[in-house]
Amino acid sequence: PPRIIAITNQKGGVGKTTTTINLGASLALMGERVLLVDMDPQGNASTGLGIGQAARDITSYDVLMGHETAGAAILPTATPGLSIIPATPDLSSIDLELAGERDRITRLRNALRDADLGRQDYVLIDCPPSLNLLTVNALVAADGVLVPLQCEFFALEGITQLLRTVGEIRQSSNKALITQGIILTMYDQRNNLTSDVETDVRENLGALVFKTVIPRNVRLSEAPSHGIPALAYDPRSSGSQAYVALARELRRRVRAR
Amino acid sequence: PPRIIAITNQKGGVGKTTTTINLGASLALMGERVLLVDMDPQGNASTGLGIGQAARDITSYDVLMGHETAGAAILPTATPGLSIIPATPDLSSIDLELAGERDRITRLRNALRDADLGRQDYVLIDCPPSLNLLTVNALVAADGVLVPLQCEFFALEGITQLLRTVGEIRQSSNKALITQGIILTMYDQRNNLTSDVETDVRENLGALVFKTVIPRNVRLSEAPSHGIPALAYDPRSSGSQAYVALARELRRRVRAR
Ligand SMILES: Nc1ncnc2c1ncn2[C@@H]1O[C@H](COP(=O)(O)OP(=O)(O)OP(=O)(O)O)[C@@H](O)[C@H]1O
Ligand SMILES: Nc1ncnc2c1ncn2[C@@H]1O[C@H](COP(=O)(O)OP(=O)(O)OP(=O)(O)O)[C@@H](O)[C@H]1O
Ligand SMILES: [Mg+2]
Ligand SMILES: [Mg+2]
Repeated sequence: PPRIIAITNQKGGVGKTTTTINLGASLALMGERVLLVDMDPQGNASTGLGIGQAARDITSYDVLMGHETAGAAILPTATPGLSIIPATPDLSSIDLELAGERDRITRLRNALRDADLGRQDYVLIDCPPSLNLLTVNALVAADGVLVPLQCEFFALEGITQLLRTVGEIRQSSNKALITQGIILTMYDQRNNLTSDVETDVRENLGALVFKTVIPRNVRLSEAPSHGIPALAYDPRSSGSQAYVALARELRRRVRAR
Repeated sequence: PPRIIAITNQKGGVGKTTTTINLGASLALMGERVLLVDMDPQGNASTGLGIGQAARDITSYDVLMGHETAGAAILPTATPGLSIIPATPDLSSIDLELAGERDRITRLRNALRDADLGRQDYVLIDCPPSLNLLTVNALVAADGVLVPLQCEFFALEGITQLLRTVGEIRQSSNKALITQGIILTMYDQRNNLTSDVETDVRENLGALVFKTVIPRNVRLSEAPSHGIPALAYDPRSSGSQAYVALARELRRRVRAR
């Protein structure tokens, strides 16, 4: 079965979607078969991979509500080996619509288990910036959690709360859940704040922090407007190269377990 | 009564908290009396103004739950004329805890109305990155909405959805609610994406877009680690000066109505 990884951080704008798209594309480039699940009502991962609104016929909302199977919602992308379950804004009413359901936190886990994902090597789940029912569904479905951490002061503040929530989910609903790692993003070595955050995080969280860091690189933020990953937009850019290195490091970490 | 402004955008990391803190401090510097309301479970606005966890005894959570009055939750900050109702992570359970309450969307409006805020000129509400019950409470309580818009492609995508939600709240629950304006943030004139976004937004949203733009400026992201606004940390920085200009433009727009 595929390795299921939730990419999450309740702090906004830290690079969750950028990591989901470009780590996914890098793994696909290396021959892995990767399914992305867009669980963010903004649908940025879907847009960043060129899925127009009209093509979002069957979405992650339909899967969570039980209207469709996960298999029926899978769309190919322009990147060979990379597919996606797209998202639309109606996801934001999930907290209310499933409020009374006993299985409300295991909807995604069960949908992915029931789908025939044997052909997939990785499933990456892009989460919204909150610790709500959508993120909890991702954490319950996942084998591991990847935490993009922007090298900024506010981003550091939320890490303890996030790791505590991961621990709570592991105890209550998903014994297999591990913290796959923390990825430093928008890393700018000219900026003191970057080195302050890096020192702080590596001292306190040690081996959890990936060696690979993702530099601030404008090509990463330009690629989504063309609906393709940075690897397709500008393969030699520092951003693309960093995500390829991250994909290699992730594969090593997953295989070493 | 004070002018109540919700600072909101469901896209994460666009500068909502940075705008709330520094616009508030700039207005206070100009002699206005300003109350901030931190409605984000991350509590970044509280931290950015030096409110330690121990001091967050009575919070916006207590006010929404009806345990305390808004007046009892107000704390002074180191900036004269600027006070705050702080936030803690328990805010994130509000959706569930108030799910059955008929008045769940008017809790903040009623609490601010009942408090003696006659001495305040402005109330600025910092919202979390979502369109959940916390943000709806802010929109129902507010006279106007300020939308920080990061000059990036993904940030542009959510604007239509946000303005539609503001329109729905105006029709259903708060007839007085207007869009106070859109503020371009992290503006970097060396970056093509910035000018693309600016052109697009000014063409489509015209007079709604403030003339003042907030430049990308590292002093804005350094100040929060010292628990003070950028105006206190580095008053001559381009970031501080931009927020002072924004405060002047906002006052002009409010008085012109
Ligand atoms: N390493 C990077 N260098 C430059 N820009 C980046 C980088 N990573 C992400 N960005 C840009 O920064 C913005 C925030 O990134 P992104 O949207 O991926 O974060 P997010 O955590 O998914 O946000 P949200 O919390 O709203 O879901 C985007 O406009 C993106 O293009
Ligand atoms: N103009 C700017 N120049 C440089 N850095 C900035 C600027 N505005 C904000 N920042 C930094 O960018 C990050 C995101 O800003 P901020 O936290 O204010 O956004 P937000 O919209 O409140 O995020 P969230 O969605 O998590 O609430 C912060 O680390 C902040 O210090
Ligand atoms: Mg995202
Ligand atoms: Mg914020």
